[in-house]
Amino acid sequence: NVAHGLAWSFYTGYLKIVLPKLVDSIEQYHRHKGNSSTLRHRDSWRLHIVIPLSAFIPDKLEEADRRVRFHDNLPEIAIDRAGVRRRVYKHSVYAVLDHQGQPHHCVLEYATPLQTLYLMSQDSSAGLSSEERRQQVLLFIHTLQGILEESVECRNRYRLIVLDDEREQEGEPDPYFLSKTILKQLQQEE
Amino acid sequence: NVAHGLAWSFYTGYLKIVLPKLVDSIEQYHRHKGNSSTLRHRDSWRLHIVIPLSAFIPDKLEEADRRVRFHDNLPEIAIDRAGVRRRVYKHSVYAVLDHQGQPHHCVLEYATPLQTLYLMSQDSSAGLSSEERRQQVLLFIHTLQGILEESVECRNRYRLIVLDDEREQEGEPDPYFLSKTILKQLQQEE
Ligand SMILES: Nc1nc(=O)c2ncn([C@@H]3O[C@@H]4COP(=O)(O)O[C@H]5[C@@H](O)[C@H](n6cnc7c(N)ncnc76)O[C@@H]5COP(=O)(O)O[C@@H]3[C@@H]4O)c2[nH]1
Repeated sequence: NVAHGLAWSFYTGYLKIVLPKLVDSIEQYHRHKGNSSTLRHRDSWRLHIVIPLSAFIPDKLEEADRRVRFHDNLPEIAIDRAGVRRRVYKHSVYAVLDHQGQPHHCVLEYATPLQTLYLMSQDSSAGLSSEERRQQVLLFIHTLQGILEESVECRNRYRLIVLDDEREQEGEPDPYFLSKTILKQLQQEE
Repeated sequence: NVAHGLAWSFYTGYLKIVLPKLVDSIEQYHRHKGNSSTLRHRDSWRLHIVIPLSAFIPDKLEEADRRVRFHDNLPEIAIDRAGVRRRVYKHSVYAVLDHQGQPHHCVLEYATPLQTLYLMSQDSSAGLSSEERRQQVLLFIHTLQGILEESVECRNRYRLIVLDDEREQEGEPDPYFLSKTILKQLQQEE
C-alpha cells in the first residue's frame, strides 16, 4: 500500500525531525526581524500542511490561489542525513488574504509525498490508476493522522488541512477556495 | 507494498530532479576550486547510492567505515517544491581510502528512503516485521532498478551499490567492508 509507506516516510524523514525545531525557528525569525512579530498568534505556530484530495500539487501556492502570497522563509536547519552532510530543511511563511484584503500569516506548504502519488498515476509503468490514487490519498491522510496523534515530538506543532478540491471542481471553480479553506483553520487558531 | 511507493518517491521526488543537474554541479565545483579536479574520472561523475540489505543507515558514513571520509559538499541546488520556496538539494563528495591509504573521490550517499523502512520495523504501530523489511529492501532495489533503466533523465548519472551487510555479519565483521565494496565499483569506472 503505497500511501502507508509515504505517510511513514513523511513522518520519520521529515515531520518528526523538523516539527520539534519549529518554535525555535519562528522565535529566531522574529528576533532577526527586529520588534515585528509576523506570526502574531502562538496557537498558529504550526506547520499548516495542505492535503488536496486530487493529489494535484503545484510547486507555487500562488498558482492555486493568488490570495496566498509568499512572505519569507524561516531560518534554515542543517542536519547530517544518510551521508549527506548538513542537509538543509526550511519552511516558508505565507500571507493569506481574506475577502477584505487583510493578510493572515502562517507557515504553510503542501504534503509533498502526494506529488509522488500524482506522478505515479500518470506513469503507466507505476501501476496506479486515478481511482486507486484517490483511495491512496484517503489512506495517506488516515495513516498520517494516526501516526501524528501518537507522536510526542509533533504534538501541537502541525495542522492538516484537507482540501476537497475534487467536489469543488463540479460547478464554477472558486479561485479563492484554497485561501478560504486555510483561513477557516487560522480563525480557529486566532 | 511500502517499498514500491518508496522507490517511486525516491525517483519522482529526488533522482529525476537532481541527477540531470549533477554534471553541471561537479563542473561548477571544480571551477570554484581553481585548477584542481577532485573527481578525475568523468565516468565516476555519478551519484553513488549505497543500499544496505539490512536497511541500517547511519547519518555519517564514517560511522560505518573510517576509510570513508567526508571531503566537501557540491554547490547547492534550490527549487520551489510544493509550496516550499527554494528548497535546497545538495550532495556530498567523499574520499574512499584503499588498503594503501590512497584516496578515491566520489559523490556518495545512502538511499535515504531505507531509513523509513528501518524505523517502521522498529515501531510496532507501523506493521512491518524484520522479515518483511528484508523483503521490502529487495523490492525497493528491484523497483528502483526498473524505473532508472527506463529513465532518460537519469541515464549514466547514478550507480546503485548494494551492500550485503547481513551476510557480512556472520563471522568476523570487516570494518572496511563499505569502502572495499565502493572501491570495487569505482575501479570499474576509473
Ligand atoms: N538524500 C536526499 N536528499 C534530499 O535532499 C532529498 N529530498 C528528498 N529525498 C528523498 O526522496 C524521496 C522523495 O522526496 P519527497 O520530497 O517527495 O518526500 C519527502 C518530503 O515529503 C519530506 N521532506 C524531506 N525533506 C524535506 C524538505 N527539506 N522540505 C520539505 N519536505 C521534506 O519528507 C519526505 C521523505 O523524505 P526523505 O526520507 O528524506 O527521502 C526522500 C524521499 O524518499 C532526498 N534524499
